[in-house]
Amino acid sequence: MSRTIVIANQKGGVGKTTTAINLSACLAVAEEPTLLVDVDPQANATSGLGIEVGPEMECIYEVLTGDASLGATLHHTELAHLQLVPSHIRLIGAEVELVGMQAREMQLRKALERIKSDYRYIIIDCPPSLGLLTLNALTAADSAIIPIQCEYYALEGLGQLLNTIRLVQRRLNPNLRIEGVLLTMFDSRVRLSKQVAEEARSFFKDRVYRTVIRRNIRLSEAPSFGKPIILYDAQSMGADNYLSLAKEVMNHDEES
Amino acid sequence: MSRTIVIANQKGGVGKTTTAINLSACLAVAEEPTLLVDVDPQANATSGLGIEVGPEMECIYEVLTGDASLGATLHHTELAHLQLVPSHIRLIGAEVELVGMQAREMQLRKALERIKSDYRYIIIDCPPSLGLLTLNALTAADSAIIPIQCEYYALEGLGQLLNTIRLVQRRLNPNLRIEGVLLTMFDSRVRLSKQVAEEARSFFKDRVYRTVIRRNIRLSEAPSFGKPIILYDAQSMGADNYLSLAKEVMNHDEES
Ligand SMILES: Nc1ncnc2c1ncn2[C@@H]1O[C@H](COP(=O)(O)OP(=O)(O)OP(=O)(O)O)[C@@H](O)[C@H]1O
Ligand SMILES: Nc1ncnc2c1ncn2[C@@H]1O[C@H](COP(=O)(O)OP(=O)(O)OP(=O)(O)O)[C@@H](O)[C@H]1O
Ligand SMILES: [Mg+2]
Ligand SMILES: [Mg+2]
Repeated sequence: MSRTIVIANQKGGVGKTTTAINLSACLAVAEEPTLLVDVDPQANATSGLGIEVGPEMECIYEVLTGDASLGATLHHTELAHLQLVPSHIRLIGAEVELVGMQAREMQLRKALERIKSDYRYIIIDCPPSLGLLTLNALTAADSAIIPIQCEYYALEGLGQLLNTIRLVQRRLNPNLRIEGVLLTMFDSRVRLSKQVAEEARSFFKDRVYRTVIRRNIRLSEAPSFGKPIILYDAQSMGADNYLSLAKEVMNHDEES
Repeated sequence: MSRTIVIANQKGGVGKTTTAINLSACLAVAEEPTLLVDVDPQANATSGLGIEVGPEMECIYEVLTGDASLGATLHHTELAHLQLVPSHIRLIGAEVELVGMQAREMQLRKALERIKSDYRYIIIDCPPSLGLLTLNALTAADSAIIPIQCEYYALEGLGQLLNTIRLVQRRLNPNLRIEGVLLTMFDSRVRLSKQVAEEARSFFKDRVYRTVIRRNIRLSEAPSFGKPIILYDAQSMGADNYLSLAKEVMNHDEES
């Protein structure tokens, strides 16, 4: 049984890509066949795994415009059970191309249908916006993880994200639910971090993961070596946090 | 002589709003009449100054759709020489409304014409995207400050931003130039911080400000009290950094 999880929050720089890369890697280390799909034109999940897509190679852009199957874009990574569907800056053009298409929000969902059964987990990284790319990801997903940075502005844009999720549930994907809210870049020395965490817990109640991702220098260094944290520095706090998140995500299956 | 400076970078969370608020506040403390214009639907510059706009009050949205003059939206702040044109989440609708209008990229520029002479500096905060709102800001500006976060992904999206600036220079605003590149969230304990700073300096040469904004907990706390850093904690490193940036921006005028 395959589960598709989207990492979504239109606020920039909150840890979507860091979560997508490291959650996928930790699931793969637990020998769960995992696919990471990069739907952000900035292609940070792609470069964060040390992969570069040239203009000739097919990527998620060709999948969404219907010019290639997902299978044709698959890349291996350093982890046996982790594969990647890469992105490229040309994906910026997809928002405009998709607008005129039939069932434009369904393109990713349709493409994933064919290969879904090969993976236990499919993780989708989104851009920092609520346009057609994120709508495609929300429509393709079974559930969403919402990273919330433990900083002042973090709670302000949430209303808009929840509205968009409700809209997608009503019109495009009735099964979509919120898998969990993940507190990121938590710094126990900062009073504000604790305040934001408390506010998020009182708003989202038990949907906030017990695992809190702490601010950790090694996490911000790992992508420059093209490696997930578990391969860059397995002893770090960052690796510890994402391993514990992967456990919570896997335990969630037993419960539901 | 009035100068309009836009703070732009489509990458999320790099310090655009923190720079817009604190640079404006430090210019105002130096008794230069300053206007801060919030063009981001998330309205972080508005809430970061402790201002809240209700659905009845006019804001930048009504200015861009032509339903109100800029003068009608002005708010006073705790600093005598700083005024704000606030934003509101309803600005999200402006991108769609503007698409069909004549000279849609010129709306902000036209609105600023009438009140420009009242201010020595006009600082514009942008959303993390390169859509019509940012295009309006780039078209209205004399120059752009590009904040670059000293982290791995920071240099990846720059090509796209520079392309957009060149496009605006060619077709909408030939006078637009890059005022400077500002290194933000620099952490001297992180090797990567130094690497990104070196790469930015070798690429942008003397357009990188000598002032580097260091990562500083007090900077991330200040907006939750609705105050710029100079009023929240004038002794902090963050206040020091932004005062020195304001000096560089003011000295720039003498040179050019
Ligand atoms: N727990 C953490 N500790 C330290 N740095 C972190 C942490 N999580 C993320 N970062 C760093 O913060 C920056 C933003 O994170 P990331 O790119 O994952 O956010 P994002 O939400 O994907 O951003 P965007 O909205 O641009 O896609 C990156 O430079 C990343 O390396
Ligand atoms: N020098 C700094 N030290 C510590 N925290 C900082 C610093 N600069 C910004 N921050 C914090 O980092 C987060 C992102 O900064 P900010 O909101 O200014 O970025 P932005 O580019 O405006 O984001 P967006 O793309 O969402 O508009 C905020 O929570 C802010 O308080
Ligand atoms: Mg990202
Ligand atoms: Mg901002």
